[in-house]
Amino acid sequence: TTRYIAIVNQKGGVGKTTTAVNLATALSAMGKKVCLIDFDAQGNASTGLGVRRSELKASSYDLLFGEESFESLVMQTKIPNLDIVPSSIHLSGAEIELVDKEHREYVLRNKISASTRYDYIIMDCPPSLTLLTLNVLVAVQSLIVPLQCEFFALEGLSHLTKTINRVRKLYNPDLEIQGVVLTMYDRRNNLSAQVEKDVRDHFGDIVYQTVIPRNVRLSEAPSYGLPAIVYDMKSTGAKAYIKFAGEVIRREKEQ
Amino acid sequence: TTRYIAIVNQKGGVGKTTTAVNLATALSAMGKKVCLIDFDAQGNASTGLGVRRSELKASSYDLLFGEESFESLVMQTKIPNLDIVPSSIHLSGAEIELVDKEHREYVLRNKISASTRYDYIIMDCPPSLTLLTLNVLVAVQSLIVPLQCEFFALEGLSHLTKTINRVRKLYNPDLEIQGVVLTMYDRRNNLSAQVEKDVRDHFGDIVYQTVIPRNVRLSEAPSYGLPAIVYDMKSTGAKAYIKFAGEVIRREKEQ
Ligand SMILES: Nc1ncnc2c1ncn2[C@@H]1O[C@H](COP(=O)(O)OP(=O)(O)OP(=O)(O)O)[C@@H](O)[C@H]1O
Ligand SMILES: Nc1ncnc2c1ncn2[C@@H]1O[C@H](COP(=O)(O)OP(=O)(O)OP(=O)(O)O)[C@@H](O)[C@H]1O
Ligand SMILES: [Mg+2]
Ligand SMILES: [Mg+2]
Repeated sequence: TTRYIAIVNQKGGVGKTTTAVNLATALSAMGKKVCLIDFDAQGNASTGLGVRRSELKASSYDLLFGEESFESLVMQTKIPNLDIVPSSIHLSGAEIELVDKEHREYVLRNKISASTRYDYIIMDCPPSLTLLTLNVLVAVQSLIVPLQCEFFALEGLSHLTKTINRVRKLYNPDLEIQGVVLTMYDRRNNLSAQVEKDVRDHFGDIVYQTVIPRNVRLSEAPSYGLPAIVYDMKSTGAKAYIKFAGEVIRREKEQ
Repeated sequence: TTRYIAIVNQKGGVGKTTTAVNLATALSAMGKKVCLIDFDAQGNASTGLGVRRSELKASSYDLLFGEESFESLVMQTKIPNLDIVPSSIHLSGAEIELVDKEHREYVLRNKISASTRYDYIIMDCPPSLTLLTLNVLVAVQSLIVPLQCEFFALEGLSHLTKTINRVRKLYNPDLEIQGVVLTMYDRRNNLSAQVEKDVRDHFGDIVYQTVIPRNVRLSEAPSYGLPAIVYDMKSTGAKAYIKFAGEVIRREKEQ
């Protein structure tokens, strides 16, 4: 069956999109069939995979509110084995449209099926814990939390874990945190080392061994519409994401 | 009369809170009476000014939904001339509570008055353009947009300016962009220089001359509950924010 994984953290700018795009690309490079769904109205994951907003016919907005099936909304990307359901600016109105729907937390879950032709479906989320992100948390089996090695990033964790526990209790008993991945680790300052120590003490084995370093190639790649793994495979950022994808698969096998 | 300024950008992690906290502190150090209102459920601006969540009696949630007046919700900070209305976790439910209210875009505007004992009221916003941020845009006279020197940060600008134009047309004819401030500028990579050039070409004089460099002291300061300009006044980050506050005041005088 298909593994559905959400990339979630309400704190902004922590590397959700960069993780979603590069993890999806690395998994597809290993021969897995992957689809990325971009649920952020900003559309950074779509841009990061070369989708031009002007080309858009259908989007993740239609997945939530339209009649089309998931399969009919999928587009190919330049990367073999990797498809995308791109975002659309209409998602910024999703919150207000979801509030009045019946079973408003299950809208997405009712649109996706247990098994598709994909091995992985990765969902990029916006920086918030509103009804849209809630819909994603109800629809998936697990989530990966990118955690920036900064003080403010630590602050939001307890709110996130409380929300996940609530979703598990009320809507989706299968939901689990597949892992926490440390991002933008900067060897030049003590803050990163301090945050890493705090996070590993607090979360233990849930934290992946692989740490993603701060690396400019990761932030240059989107301006070329390419994942860093394709734009500059030999960069420290790309290598870290390839190693990370390996660890994600290895851990899944062990469980 | 009081100047109301919102710090807004729906892109996450671009330095909204860091700008709100350090601008408010620099203005208060120049003898202005300042109040910061934290409208982000994450509460980073509150933490950055030393407010402990456990101490909270009242918050910006009460300003929106309670009967209390603005004056009664204000707390002192450790910084002279700088008060705060802290955030609360209940703000994460604000969206759903605002949707069904009458005149839902004017809830905040109807709670604040034209003149208070403050020279400036600075409002920190969450990384979204939902009803909560809309309420702030309707209530203020102007906004400052922190813009991270990264490719993804450029993408969101057209959506932000469209939203501002819509708010100006439908709800708040006075609303103007007071300025755009470039943040996390990294001299070590070309990306920052490229983004700066694009932004100045596109926005012209609206962009402040002062550019905030990437500086670890800015991200260390919140773990001590202090603004960087108090935590380490001689750091390049603190100096940049002091210079920035001077430019903000100078520009206001010229207009
Ligand atoms: N390891 C890294 N090293 C350097 N830059 C990075 C790294 N990871 C991400 N970035 C850059 O930092 C910025 C924030 O990352 P990204 O957009 O992926 O975060 P996000 O959590 O998806 O943000 P949002 O909350 O707005 O959705 C982007 O400009 C991105 O290119
Ligand atoms: N100039 C800077 N140099 C280094 N670090 C910075 C700088 N400005 C902000 N930071 C750090 O980068 C992170 C993001 O900044 P900040 O939290 O202020 O952004 P934000 O836009 O308020 O985020 P959010 O979208 O989550 O509200 C924080 O950990 C902060 O400490
Ligand atoms: Mg993102
Ligand atoms: Mg913030």
